[in-house]
Amino acid sequence: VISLDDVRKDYPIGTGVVQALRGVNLEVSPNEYVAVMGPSGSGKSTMLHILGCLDTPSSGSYRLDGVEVSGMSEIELASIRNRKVGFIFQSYNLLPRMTVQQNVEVPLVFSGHSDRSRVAQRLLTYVGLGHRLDHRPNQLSGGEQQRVAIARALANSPSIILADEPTGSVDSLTGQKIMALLGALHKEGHTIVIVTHDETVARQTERIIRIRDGQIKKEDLIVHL
Amino acid sequence: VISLDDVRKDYPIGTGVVQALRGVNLEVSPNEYVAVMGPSGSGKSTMLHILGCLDTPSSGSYRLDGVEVSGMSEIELASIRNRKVGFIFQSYNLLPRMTVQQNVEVPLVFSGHSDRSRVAQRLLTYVGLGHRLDHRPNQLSGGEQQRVAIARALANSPSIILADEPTGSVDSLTGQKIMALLGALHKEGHTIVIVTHDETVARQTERIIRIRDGQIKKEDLIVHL
Ligand SMILES: Nc1ncnc2c1ncn2[C@@H]1O[C@H](COP(=O)(O)OP(=O)(O)OP(=O)(O)O)[C@@H](O)[C@H]1O
Ligand SMILES: Nc1ncnc2c1ncn2[C@@H]1O[C@H](COP(=O)(O)OP(=O)(O)OP(=O)(O)O)[C@@H](O)[C@H]1O
Ligand SMILES: [Mg+2]
Ligand SMILES: [Mg+2]
Repeated sequence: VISLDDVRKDYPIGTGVVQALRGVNLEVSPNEYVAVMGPSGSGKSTMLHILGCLDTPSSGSYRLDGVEVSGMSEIELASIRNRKVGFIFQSYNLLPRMTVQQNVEVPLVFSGHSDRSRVAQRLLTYVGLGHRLDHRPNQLSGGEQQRVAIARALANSPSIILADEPTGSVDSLTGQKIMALLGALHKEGHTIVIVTHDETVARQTERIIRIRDGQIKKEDLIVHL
Repeated sequence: VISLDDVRKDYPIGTGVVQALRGVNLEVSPNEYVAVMGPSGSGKSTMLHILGCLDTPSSGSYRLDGVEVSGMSEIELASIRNRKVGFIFQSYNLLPRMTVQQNVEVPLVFSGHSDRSRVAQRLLTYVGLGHRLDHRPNQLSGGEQQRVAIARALANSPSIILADEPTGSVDSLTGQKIMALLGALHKEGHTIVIVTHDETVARQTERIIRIRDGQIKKEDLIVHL
């Protein structure tokens, strides 16, 4: 369902360039559960943004469900980001002037969902924020903001879930609950790619991809008995 | 050196109030190395902000080096924040229009340090960012931003270091390097309080304080053999 072919990403900076991705090749099948690990600055978020259609490669190709993304119109890309892909950002990217519940309802507005309030409240209650619905993002703890970002990404139950360090700001018990939610979604058929620095999180997936200096260096397959 | 006496913190919200801290009593001695753990939303960042003179209790007292903080002038508080306490924020709080090096030099400007550039570069090189000096914060990865926040907090070599989840966004190797730096500072005599969700980080300190629902519930002392 996801296919990256010799993908490169350069960021111009001053008179030079940062080569964030230097030829990435990756195939992800439908319903696969993949973890991406690697040193800070190695290109994980950059790769995830390309997968989420939030950024484009400098060169190389990205095929999503068999279709080349670089050929798509802005409307098609927006539709993918809204319905097909749920993205949990490393720095949450919540809308500061909306409440917690409103933030989670935003994707449901765009997809024309008829029962936004109930869907948003159910997700927020699951991640333990049922008592924070009317707070604004700057009235939340770091881990609470992260949980709102998770609820928002899952609002439209997208077939592909891309999570950039979804347990980085929460205690281990809350982290287990988040991983239980992702595990249940995986069982239901979703395709999930998680960037994580946490080995215990990575070991709950099926396949660990290790990135260094903008390239995939090795992969481990995980057998759950 | 740090003494909290029945400290409470209330946040008004809508028609109600969030009781973020509900009577916290804490004594930290000079050169102590303390970890603070607890569930997401339990009050850790709130407590750390009060310790760092970035916020004031709703009631109760905070004595720093024997002096009641609530009695201090704005100038005295600013001086404490600049020279006595180094604060590493959970969401970094970097200045977006300054470069990495300029961000780290800011505290050195305020303290009138005569050799800012060298101090900033040395710290940034230690945390592995010697090649990112001229980037702006939004041109960095999450973990790179975290490392700039660490370098900046340490610029004036403050006697008290308050770190809000300093390894949350980095891989384990980078995290070990950060902990090695904090460990070395502790050996040199600094007092360190780390909020963390990571047990391996907490076990490197001398004392683990566990918070739940705005109150300290238990403490563990760690004996290093
Ligand atoms: N400005 C604010 N207004 C209202 N409530 C707030 C505000 N800031 C924090 N809170 C609430 O106070 C509680 C404690 O927040 P705090 O940031 O101290 O938690 P924390 O222990 O650091 O959590 P985390 O591990 O997720 O970072 C949270 O439940 C949060 O919703
Ligand atoms: N807008 C930008 N301009 C210039 N360089 C950038 C930009 N964004 C990222 N970079 C650089 O590209 C590299 C890869 O960044 P990326 O965010 O993908 O890393 P990461 O693997 O997610 O790191 P972390 O684990 O710290 O989150 C980093 O070295 C970073 O400095
Ligand atoms: Mg990242
Ligand atoms: Mg916090």
